[in-house]
Amino acid sequence: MIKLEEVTKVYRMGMEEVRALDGVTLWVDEGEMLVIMGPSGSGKSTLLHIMGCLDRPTEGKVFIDGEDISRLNDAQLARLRNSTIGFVFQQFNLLPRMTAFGNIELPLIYAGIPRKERIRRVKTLLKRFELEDRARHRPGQLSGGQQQRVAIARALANEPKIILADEPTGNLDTASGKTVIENLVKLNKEGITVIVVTHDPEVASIGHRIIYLRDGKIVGEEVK
Amino acid sequence: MIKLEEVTKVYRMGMEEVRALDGVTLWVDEGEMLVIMGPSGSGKSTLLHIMGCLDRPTEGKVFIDGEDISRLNDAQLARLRNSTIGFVFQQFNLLPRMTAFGNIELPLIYAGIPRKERIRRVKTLLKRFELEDRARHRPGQLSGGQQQRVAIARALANEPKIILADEPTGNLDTASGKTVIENLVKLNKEGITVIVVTHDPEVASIGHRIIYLRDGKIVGEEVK
Ligand SMILES: Nc1ncnc2c1ncn2[C@@H]1O[C@H](COP(=O)(O)OP(=O)(O)OP(=O)(O)O)[C@@H](O)[C@H]1O
Ligand SMILES: Nc1ncnc2c1ncn2[C@@H]1O[C@H](COP(=O)(O)OP(=O)(O)OP(=O)(O)O)[C@@H](O)[C@H]1O
Ligand SMILES: [Mg+2]
Ligand SMILES: [Mg+2]
Repeated sequence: MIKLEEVTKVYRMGMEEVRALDGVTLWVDEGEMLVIMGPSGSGKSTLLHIMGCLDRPTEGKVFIDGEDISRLNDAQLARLRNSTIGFVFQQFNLLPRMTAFGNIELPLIYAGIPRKERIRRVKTLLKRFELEDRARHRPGQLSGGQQQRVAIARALANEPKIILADEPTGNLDTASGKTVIENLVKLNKEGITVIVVTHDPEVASIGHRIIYLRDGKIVGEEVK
Repeated sequence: MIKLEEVTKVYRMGMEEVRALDGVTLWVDEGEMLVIMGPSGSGKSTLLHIMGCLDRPTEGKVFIDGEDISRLNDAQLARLRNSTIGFVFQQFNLLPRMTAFGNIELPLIYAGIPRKERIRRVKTLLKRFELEDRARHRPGQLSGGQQQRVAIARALANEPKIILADEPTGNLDTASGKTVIENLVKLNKEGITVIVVTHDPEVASIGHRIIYLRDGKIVGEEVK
């Protein structure tokens, strides 16, 4: 489903160079539940962004569903992302001037889904993540955990084939965190590929496979 | 040290009313290590903001060091905050166009600390939270956990008498999280009042007292 070959990501700042990823080779099968762990700054978010086509590698190749994404221009990449990938950002990246409802609805508008179906899907997601009475609030009128749940709902709106979640329970209490994990497990059982970055061993325990990053490299792997 | 009497915070949105806090009475002694827990949306951040003089209650009274803060104008409140309180925000609230170094240095500039001493203190904090090689990075060039550590370092820069930390380990791996907790415990042993909001039972275990919020009310308390 997702194939990374010798992927490197280098940030240049003046004379300094940061190797956020350093020669990462990784295959993720369709329907797999992959967990990524590692110290702060080890490259997890960078890896997730590249897998999610939100960023291009400095070196190496990325294949999504067999397609070499370096052959796609930015517009084609955006279309692939919108139709195939649901991304939950570590810092949510919600649009501050839209409501919770509007933020979740946006990917459906881009996908050309008709209004009646959009409303049905958004309402279902608001209910699932206990956000019904916060639908009209904008991000600044939501708690940290409520914003995180809106970000998760938004990632699921287009019924993506691949879900990439960057520390999706970091701001959630145990109960809300369980709901998120149960949802990811359920989607994975329906055949959706799920990749989760986490620091939480509870969350990590749902993975078929756990890979460990350190200084931009994969340094270990555990298979259930 | 901090006294809240029947504190209520109501947000009005058109016809709707959200009671983020509902009649909270709470005393925090000098030198106490208080932990605040509760479900997502229960009012923890709101409570912390009011205790940290970043927000005023809709009803009720707030006393910091015996001083009724409703008698202070905004400029006086800002001065009290800067000299006495260190606040770690749930979403960091770093200035995006300043470096890690600059963000940590800012409260010291407001406090009128001379340049040589500012540089010494910032360097010490960068080292303590393993950010030395990220000093020149701006928030957008930092990982989530690195941003969180910059936010923590900034809160400690002015050697405050009260530290309020809103889910300070949410984006940190176990090792970095331990460092943060050890620092808070050490400061608390030196007499500093520390109040931490957390969902993590590991973090909660350092508290002298844990209070539980639900729907804007204190519903339980545990004393070690
Ligand atoms: N500006 C606002 N306008 C309207 N409602 C608000 C506003 N800010 C916060 N709220 C609501 O107040 C309630 C308490 O928010 P708060 O941020 O204190 O929760 P919290 O306990 O910190 O949650 P979390 O664990 O998710 O961070 C939430 O239900 C939130 O939707
Ligand atoms: N735009 C950038 N310019 C320079 N360095 C960057 C940039 N973005 C990220 N970095 C660096 O790349 C490294 C990897 O960052 P990344 O966000 O992938 O880490 P992470 O594993 O997700 O960390 P965390 O657990 O703290 O979220 C970090 O050391 C970070 O400072
Ligand atoms: Mg990250
Ligand atoms: Mg909060």
